[in-house]
Amino acid sequence: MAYVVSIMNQKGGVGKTTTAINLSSYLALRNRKVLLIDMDPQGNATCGVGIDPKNMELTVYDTLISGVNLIDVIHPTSFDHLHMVPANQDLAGAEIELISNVSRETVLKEAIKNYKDSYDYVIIDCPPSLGLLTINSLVAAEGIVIPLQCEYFALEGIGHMFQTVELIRDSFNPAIKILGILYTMFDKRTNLNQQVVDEVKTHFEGYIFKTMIPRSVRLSEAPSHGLPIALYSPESAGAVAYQMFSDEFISIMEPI
Amino acid sequence: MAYVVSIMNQKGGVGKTTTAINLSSYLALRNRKVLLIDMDPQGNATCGVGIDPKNMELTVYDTLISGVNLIDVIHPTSFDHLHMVPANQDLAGAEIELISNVSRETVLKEAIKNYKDSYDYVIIDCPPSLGLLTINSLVAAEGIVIPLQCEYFALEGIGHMFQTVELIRDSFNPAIKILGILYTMFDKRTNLNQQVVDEVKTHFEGYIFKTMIPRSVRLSEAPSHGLPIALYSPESAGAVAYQMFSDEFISIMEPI
Ligand SMILES: Nc1ncnc2c1ncn2[C@@H]1O[C@H](COP(=O)(O)OP(=O)(O)OP(=O)(O)O)[C@@H](O)[C@H]1O
Ligand SMILES: Nc1ncnc2c1ncn2[C@@H]1O[C@H](COP(=O)(O)OP(=O)(O)OP(=O)(O)O)[C@@H](O)[C@H]1O
Ligand SMILES: [Mg+2]
Ligand SMILES: [Mg+2]
Repeated sequence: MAYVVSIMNQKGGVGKTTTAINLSSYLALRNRKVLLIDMDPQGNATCGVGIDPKNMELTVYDTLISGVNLIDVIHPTSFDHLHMVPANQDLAGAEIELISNVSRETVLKEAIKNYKDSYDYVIIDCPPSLGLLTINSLVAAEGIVIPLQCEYFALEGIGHMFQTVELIRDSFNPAIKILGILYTMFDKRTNLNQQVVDEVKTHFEGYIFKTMIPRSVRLSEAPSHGLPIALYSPESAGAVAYQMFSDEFISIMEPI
Repeated sequence: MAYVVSIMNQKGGVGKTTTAINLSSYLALRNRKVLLIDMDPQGNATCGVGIDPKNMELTVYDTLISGVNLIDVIHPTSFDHLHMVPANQDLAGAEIELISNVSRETVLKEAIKNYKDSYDYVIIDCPPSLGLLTINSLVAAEGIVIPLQCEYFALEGIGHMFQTVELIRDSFNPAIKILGILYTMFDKRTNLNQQVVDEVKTHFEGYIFKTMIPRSVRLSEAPSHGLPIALYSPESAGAVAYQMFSDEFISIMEPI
């Protein structure tokens, strides 16, 4: 039975998509069966694994709005154990169209329900907002990973995200749990980065992954080749860090 | 009569808020009267000029949803000629609440209408999405500045943004114009950055500002002090670049 994880942060550009793609691909390399769902109209996770969002006949939009079966929108990727549900800009209209749906918060959860037996993990990449697409992802999830760029604006928003998760837990999904905060684009030469890390530690001790993802140019180059870092530059600092993170993730999810 | 500019990009973390704050403050230093409107529920532009979003009684939300007069939500800042309309997380609910409003796309435009005579420029900071908050900002605007991080995912989204502006021009706002694409966080040592710049030039020649904003740590430190770069570190590379950008902006807006 798959464990569903949402990669979310209202702040933009903090490494949500990069984390979703690379966690998924290292889990697949460790023989876990993974379904990656792109819930962002930008379709970055989709093109980051080499699928062209513009060419898609059916995407997650069709599942959410027209009730198309999830199995009909699942695509294989360059990894054996990694399947993908793509997104494209059609999804931007879904937030407005979902409003009038009585069960507007649980549509994704219902769509995934029958397929949890075919995977070990479902990873959901969220857009940078707290609208209905992100709400759907949180209601469908059991665990949440919060990528955090170690900068001031990103720090400001964490408290509010914890409150939002609290609200979701109380009204829709009692099982939801924050697995942790993952520091991304960390540059140890920058004072600000270290100050933010210290600040987060004082307020959110116990919610922080041990692995820190360094700033690594290879990570930002990989998507232009449609490849996860594991295939694009497996020896780079970014690849090593995401490999460590997926091992840490497995040790938490699958304690021996 | 104020000229209204929206700083927008669906992609997250590309420097929209940093551009909105620093363009506004250098225009104010050049004695233009500026109103900065924060249309992002994160409230980053608000705290970036030293106002605490959590302490606000009235914000842009109250203007959009409860019809509170704009004059009652305008706050002074540390600059003589810079006023601010703050935002906080209440705004996240506005997208859903605006849906049932017959004139849901023009609410901001109507709210600004009576105050355009008191300012030379109105600068609007948009959230990282194409939802109703951004649509309202585009309908209210005459010009658009698109900050662009020189990375692959940011590049992917530009075409779609031009299409969105086209749609707004055809249905709501015939006067709207893309003033230009502003390269942000540019690092000339990174091949990817240069590749993206070359790619943008081939497709969007004529829409690109001459000024490029370099990656500069001082720019990311300034918000934690609640100060625009002009007050935090006026000699830094980031400050010099935003000063040049505001001069380029003035030369376009106010040709001699
Ligand atoms: N550790 C890293 N080192 C260097 N660059 C990175 C790193 N992680 C991500 N990037 C780059 O930074 C940019 C932002 O990352 P990404 O798109 O994954 O963030 P996001 O949170 O998904 O953004 P959005 O809010 O728009 O969905 C991308 O261009 C990405 O390639
Ligand atoms: N030129 C620059 N050099 C270094 N850091 C920068 C630069 N411009 C912005 N930053 C930092 O990068 C991060 C993203 O910038 P900013 O928040 O302005 O982007 P945004 O597009 O407004 O993000 P969002 O999509 O969340 O609204 C911030 O932490 C900011 O301080
Ligand atoms: Mg993303
Ligand atoms: Mg912003």
